[in-house]
Amino acid sequence: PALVMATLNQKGGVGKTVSVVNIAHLLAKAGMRVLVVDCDAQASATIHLGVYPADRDALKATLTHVLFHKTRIEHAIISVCDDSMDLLPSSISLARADSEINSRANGSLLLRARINEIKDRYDFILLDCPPHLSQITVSALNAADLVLIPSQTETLSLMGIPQLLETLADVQSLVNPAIRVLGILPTLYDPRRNQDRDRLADLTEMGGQNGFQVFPPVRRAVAYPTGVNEGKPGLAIDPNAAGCESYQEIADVMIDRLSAY
Amino acid sequence: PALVMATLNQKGGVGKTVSVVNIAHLLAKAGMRVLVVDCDAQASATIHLGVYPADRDALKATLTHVLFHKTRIEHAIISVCDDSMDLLPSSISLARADSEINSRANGSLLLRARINEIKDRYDFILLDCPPHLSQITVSALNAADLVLIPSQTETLSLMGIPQLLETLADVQSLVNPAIRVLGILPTLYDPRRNQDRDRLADLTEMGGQNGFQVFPPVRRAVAYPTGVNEGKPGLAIDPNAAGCESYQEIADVMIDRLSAY
Ligand SMILES: Nc1ncnc2c1ncn2[C@@H]1O[C@H](COP(=O)(O)OP(=O)(O)OP(=O)(O)O)[C@@H](O)[C@H]1O
Ligand SMILES: Nc1ncnc2c1ncn2[C@@H]1O[C@H](COP(=O)(O)OP(=O)(O)OP(=O)(O)O)[C@@H](O)[C@H]1O
Ligand SMILES: [Mg+2]
Ligand SMILES: [Mg+2]
Repeated sequence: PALVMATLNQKGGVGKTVSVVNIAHLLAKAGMRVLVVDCDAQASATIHLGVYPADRDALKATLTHVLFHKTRIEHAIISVCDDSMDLLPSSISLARADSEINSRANGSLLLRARINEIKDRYDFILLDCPPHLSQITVSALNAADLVLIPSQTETLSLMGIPQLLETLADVQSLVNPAIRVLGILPTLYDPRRNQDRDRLADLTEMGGQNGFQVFPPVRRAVAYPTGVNEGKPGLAIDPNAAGCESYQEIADVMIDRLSAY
Repeated sequence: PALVMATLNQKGGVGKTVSVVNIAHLLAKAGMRVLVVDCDAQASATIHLGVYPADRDALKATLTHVLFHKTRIEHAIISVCDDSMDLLPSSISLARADSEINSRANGSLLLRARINEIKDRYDFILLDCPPHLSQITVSALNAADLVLIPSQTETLSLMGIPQLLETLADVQSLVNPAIRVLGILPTLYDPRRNQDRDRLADLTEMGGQNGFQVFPPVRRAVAYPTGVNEGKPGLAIDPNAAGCESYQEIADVMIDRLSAY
């Protein structure tokens, strides 16, 4: 069955969505069967993969409908990027997810139950999380085997990581003891700036203290926002964009983990 | 009494916190009495103004304690930036704000009630909101006279604005008919990139359609993350940093609005 990876950091704008989409692209390029699940009401991953959230809402074919309105997950999943990967889209209707989850018996386990139905059809399932440690994010952690923590190399992004790890520990002790941190991914890195280098050193130390891998930092490159604009992964536009080695290393580590799974 | 402005966009990392801190700095420099209220559990504004959230938690002197644990607001407010402005700090304890608000009678009006107690002591009260349209964000809108919408000049940041305006309309019709959008502030703007210019044009058009002012875009400048690192506003480090004219224009418009208030 598929390995499930959640990508999260409650700090906003650190490259969670861009990372999910580009890692999915590299896994698909390696011949893997990949599903991206958009767990963010902003529907950034959906938009980044060229799909209009409102269209999916009209068809009652988003994550919201799968979780709370009995839509079959196969009905909501669509093929994207020239059929190289699949997407379970979201829309603004997911903004009510937390109150829906809180009003149902064991609501935070609904996502895991739906994902388990289709785990046999994929090699990897990537979950893009919103910028807050909410019930939908906890639901993603309940369903995940691995966690990737993107963090901009700047102070505010680092400060939230201890809290994230506390939430993860709660999930491990109550629901999902097998979940592991795949690593920390430094993003939006500018090697010319002292602060970026200092924060990168802090992240590396944090990784060391917690026994996490810290991947090589992803530098800024125009291919990534261009990809968002064109509805496709940045690395599909420029395979050699800055950071491609980091994303490739993550994809390789994931493929190794799969064969050992 | 003070004019209250909320700064929000549910898209993460668009420069909400940096904008609040730097506008507060310019208002203080103009001799205004300014209070920054950190409504984000990440406590970015608190950290940006050089205060450790955990210290305030230990003293039971954060926004959480003021809203839900009967701490007097004067006890939680501290003076920052060489006494040029005040801060009502937050901490991770605010992460439970939504469930606290949902469990109390008219919980989303608690913030407005607390702010009204001290409105006479300030000219401006700036509310920094988290990257989601949650109950704490609605509470900030209930308390505000003005709304500033920072938006990065990139696709994903723009997509969320219609939903933000819908939430604002709900607040206007149910609680706060006087609230108005001060304007849209394009941020993290790179004039060399086609997409940034295209998105700026989209934001300008969106402003025109809704009758909002669109301020001149703020370009990237190293002073801003440097300020975050040093616990002070970027414009205190480099008063002529790129974007200073935009922030100055916003401060000037706010001062005009105050005299007409
Ligand atoms: N390596 C990069 N180079 C240049 N721009 C990048 C890079 N990675 C991400 N970006 C840009 O940074 C912005 C934030 O990225 P993204 O939306 O993926 O972050 P996020 O953490 O998912 O945000 P949110 O917290 O709102 O979910 C986007 O405009 C994106 O295009
Ligand atoms: N004009 C600028 N030039 C350079 N960097 C900037 C500028 N404005 C903001 N930043 C940087 O961009 C990042 C995001 O800014 P900030 O944290 O203020 O956004 P936010 O919208 O408050 O994020 P969140 O959604 O997490 O609350 C920070 O690292 C900040 O230092
Ligand atoms: Mg995202
Ligand atoms: Mg912020």
